[in-house]
Amino acid sequence: KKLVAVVGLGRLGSEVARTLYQLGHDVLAIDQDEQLVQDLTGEVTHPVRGDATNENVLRELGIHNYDVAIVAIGTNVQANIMVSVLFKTIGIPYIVSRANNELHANTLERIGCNKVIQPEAESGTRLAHMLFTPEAQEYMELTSAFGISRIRVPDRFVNMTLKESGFTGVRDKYGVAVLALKRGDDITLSPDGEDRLANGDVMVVVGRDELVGRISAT
Amino acid sequence: KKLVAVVGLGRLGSEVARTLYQLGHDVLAIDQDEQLVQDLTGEVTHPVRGDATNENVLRELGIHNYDVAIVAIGTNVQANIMVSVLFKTIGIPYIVSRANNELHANTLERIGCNKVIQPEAESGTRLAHMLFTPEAQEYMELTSAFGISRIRVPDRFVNMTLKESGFTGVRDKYGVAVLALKRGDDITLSPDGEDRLANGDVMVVVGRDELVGRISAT
Ligand SMILES: Nc1ncnc2c1ncn2[C@@H]1O[C@H](COP(=O)(O)OP(=O)(O)OP(=O)(O)O)[C@@H](O)[C@H]1O
Ligand SMILES: Nc1ncnc2c1ncn2[C@@H]1O[C@H](COP(=O)(O)OP(=O)(O)OP(=O)(O)O)[C@@H](O)[C@H]1O
Repeated sequence: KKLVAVVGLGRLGSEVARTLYQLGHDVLAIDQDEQLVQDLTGEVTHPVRGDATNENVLRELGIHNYDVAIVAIGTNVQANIMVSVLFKTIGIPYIVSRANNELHANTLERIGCNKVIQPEAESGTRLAHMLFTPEAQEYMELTSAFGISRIRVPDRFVNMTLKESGFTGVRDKYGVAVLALKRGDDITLSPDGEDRLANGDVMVVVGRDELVGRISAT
Repeated sequence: KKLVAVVGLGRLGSEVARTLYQLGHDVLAIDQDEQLVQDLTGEVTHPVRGDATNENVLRELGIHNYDVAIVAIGTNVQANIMVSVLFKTIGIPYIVSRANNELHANTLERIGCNKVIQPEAESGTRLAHMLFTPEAQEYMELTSAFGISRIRVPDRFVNMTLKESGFTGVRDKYGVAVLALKRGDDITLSPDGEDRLANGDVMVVVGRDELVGRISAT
């Protein structure tokens, strides 16, 4: 159980704050916007309205006791940088901040942020790579040509076994292997070749990009 | 080689447009903001300044010939929805749009968007899950409490076998299973319990979040 402070409760910050709270951590969520703070009532430990560029406000909230601070302010680059510097000054051991572009990211790293994320750029890259594999829901790169994809079972495989559908055994990296099969909340790891696919099933597959891409090709 | 139109060249749209162009596709990138359009000169096929809520503008640009259209307008929900509806009306075969929240996502799906993404929320969830697994490089959710993580081998496991390190067999979802082991560009799927870990190895593991989190705990 860790103490995490999240500043900026826009689309990114509210989701980080909520998820961390669900994972069991103590979450202090700060925003200048009263409505956004209200929206998180019951969904984080401590939703607080405040201006995070004000060092007194941060100290009164006990920020110096926190394990991790996340700066999720987006568009307002000046505020984003100021708050990051304040967290560094106050001495928070691990600081995550978001950046809008490479120069901004560079600046945050020089300030001493431990992790800098560019959420939209990461999503944009991911979307571009998954766009022409329509059933693809998620992609995790292993090498530039080989990755793990989470895909919805294509219609034409419904009611066929994994083997009949052309999937290879889990150790074969020259075909497309199914690492996991998800049916609702139920997960089977390294499913058997004789397992039969149902409509709505989600598969986690691994293989060379072109081969995985062909799964959805009709 | 596909024809892709991207509307909205903010942080998400500019990255999608650039990446698709690098992947070899024909990219039409539209924004009302002249500067953002200029910034993409040479980085996409056809950067154009225009108001995408104007059907004539879209038709003059030949949008009806496109394979895919991506609505990357964010904050302006009204414009985002209007452009999505226009693309549907014009008959683009595959439409991706972004949403700011669940209700917005629901609306876009009802309009007929083929794929709806919430980039910040996805990044937020991912960040929350990876925050306390410092070696975590990537996370793919399977259920809210169970996911696949790509992690750098923790120092204390170097030179130990997978079995000695406490990893379970690939079918056991009550422990943490290693789905793949990457050493440089070399990938072993479902590695053997007797395989020995080396410094710099990257593992793809699956298991309940708390158990995976403990891997990095010292
Ligand atoms: N000084 C500040 N103190 C506290 N909160 C702040 C401060 N400055 C900005 N914020 C908050 O940060 C939040 C996120 O910033 P903003 O909306 O500008 O970025 P965004 O990129 O649109 O965010 P997202 O993409 O996560 O929705 C806003 O809700 C805003 O009220
Ligand atoms: N009707 C329109 N026609 C063309 N472009 C538009 C239109 N409306 C908005 N845009 C553009 O969409 C882009 C992205 O929208 P906006 O900046 O509001 O969202 P955002 O959520 O901050 O984006 P991001 O997170 O990707 O940076 C802006 O550059 C804006 O000029």
